[in-house]
Amino acid sequence: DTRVIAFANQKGGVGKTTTAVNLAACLAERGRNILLIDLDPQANATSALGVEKQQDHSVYQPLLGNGSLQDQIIHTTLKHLDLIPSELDLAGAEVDIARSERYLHCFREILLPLLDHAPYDYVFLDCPPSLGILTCNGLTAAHALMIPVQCEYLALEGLSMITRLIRQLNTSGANPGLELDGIVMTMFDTRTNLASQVLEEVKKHFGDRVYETYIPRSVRLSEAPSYGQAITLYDSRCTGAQAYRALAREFIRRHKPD
Amino acid sequence: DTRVIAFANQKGGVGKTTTAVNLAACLAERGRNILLIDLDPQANATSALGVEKQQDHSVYQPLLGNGSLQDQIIHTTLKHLDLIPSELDLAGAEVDIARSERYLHCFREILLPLLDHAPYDYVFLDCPPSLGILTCNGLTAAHALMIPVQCEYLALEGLSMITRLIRQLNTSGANPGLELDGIVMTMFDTRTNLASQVLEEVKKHFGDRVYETYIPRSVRLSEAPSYGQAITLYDSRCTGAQAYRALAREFIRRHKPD
Ligand SMILES: Nc1ncnc2c1ncn2[C@@H]1O[C@H](COP(=O)(O)OP(=O)(O)OP(=O)(O)O)[C@@H](O)[C@H]1O
Ligand SMILES: Nc1ncnc2c1ncn2[C@@H]1O[C@H](COP(=O)(O)OP(=O)(O)OP(=O)(O)O)[C@@H](O)[C@H]1O
Ligand SMILES: [Mg+2]
Ligand SMILES: [Mg+2]
Repeated sequence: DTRVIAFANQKGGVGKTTTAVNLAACLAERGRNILLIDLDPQANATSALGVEKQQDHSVYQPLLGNGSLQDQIIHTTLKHLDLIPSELDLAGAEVDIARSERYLHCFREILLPLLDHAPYDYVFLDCPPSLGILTCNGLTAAHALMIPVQCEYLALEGLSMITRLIRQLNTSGANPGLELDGIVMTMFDTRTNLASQVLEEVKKHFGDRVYETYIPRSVRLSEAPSYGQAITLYDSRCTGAQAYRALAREFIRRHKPD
Repeated sequence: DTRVIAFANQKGGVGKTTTAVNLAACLAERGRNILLIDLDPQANATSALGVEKQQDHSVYQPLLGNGSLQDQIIHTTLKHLDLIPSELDLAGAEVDIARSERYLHCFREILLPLLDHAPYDYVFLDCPPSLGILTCNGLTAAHALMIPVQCEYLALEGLSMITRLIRQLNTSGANPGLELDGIVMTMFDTRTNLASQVLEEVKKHFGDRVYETYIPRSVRLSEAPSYGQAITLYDSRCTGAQAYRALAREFIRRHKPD
């Protein structure tokens, strides 16, 4: 069974794309089959994997009922990692689908046929920094949500907004089964007290749902997208690559069938 | 005449709030009268100034036609700096106003009466990380736009989206007079090549619309919001405070009537 994981947090710049791309790359390296779907009109996941944005190559047309999602799948340079890219027009989707009756379910309805034939262990959804219609569509289609949290004070404040939304999607029936997969602490700067204070605070509220592996701040991680490469290709031995490999190991441990 | 400046960039975490809050604080320190309006449901500008979020204290009710924007103004601990805070319910505004005919103009229509009586030199608008209805309302009401850009590769890619939007608002007649006030480079890490490469690239495209003053990465700037203080109060002598004071001086020079 394919498991669908959304990477979402309305706070901007917390490492959603960096985590979705590099965790996917590290799982692919271990032979897991991954499909990454870029739901952000900014198309950062698309460019971070070295793929050019192209008109009509995204979830946009299938969301409007034109063609299937499977047709949008492309292979990346990494074995076992496929991508559905994003495009600029996707920004218009929010207004286009807002008017339809089942506007929260549009994405899930096009994803289900893909999952029926899919050879994937995991489908990752990279969401934009908002709790708007695109993110809500992703959360309605997902089995679980991973929340990257930057080790900064302002990132702490927004956590209650996204966890509130999970409860709303559960109770409203839009996605009763949606659960919190976990919280990943990112851009941890070992030199500052602030980072450890934020980490403590998050652990206090979320306990063991906080992944033990945290991602340190590492300039190699922010350089890799400019070469269109996941960290495992760009600089396989750097601290960023090691951290995402450790995260992949912990992810597999947490997802083992009991 | 009061000038309205929006701080917007759909890329998340680039320093919109940090720049709006601290530039406002540095201009207030020089005796300019500033009103900061928090248009982001995350309410980061509100908490960065030490103000509690409260239900019905934001632009939300006035946007729906209940009460005036002037009634929402509160004083901050800083002389010459007033705030209209944000609240969680503001997230619902996008859906509420999307259905109205003139959905792009709702905010401008409630701002105009405020500007008629306002004692402010500048009104700053802190926008959320998206080009959705709240940001577009801010841009429709603004005279000019300041775009904070993080010195990172992924932040570079999104610049064309926001500049395209300015042109669309100009040509569609929504806001023919909207101009680019300038681009402010933030979180400049002097230790990496990446930052200088991004700076060069932005200067190549935008020339002298890039502010000469850039803001260095400084942990004091990310600590200040956890104390609810602008940098001028939290640590007046640190590099972050000096950088925003230099930015305030350059801002005043650029805005001098010819
Ligand atoms: N561990 C890290 N160390 C250093 N830089 C990082 C790290 N993780 C991410 N970055 C950089 O920080 C910036 C923000 O990360 P990213 O774009 O992944 O966040 P995001 O949450 O996806 O942003 P958005 O809200 O715009 O979608 C990027 O420039 C990225 O390269
Ligand atoms: N020059 C700087 N040096 C160090 N940290 C900074 C600097 N500027 C901002 N920060 C920190 O980086 C994070 C992102 O900044 P900020 O929240 O201002 O960006 P934003 O663009 O308003 O984010 P959002 O897209 O979520 O609205 C915050 O935690 C902030 O404290
Ligand atoms: Mg992203
Ligand atoms: Mg902000």
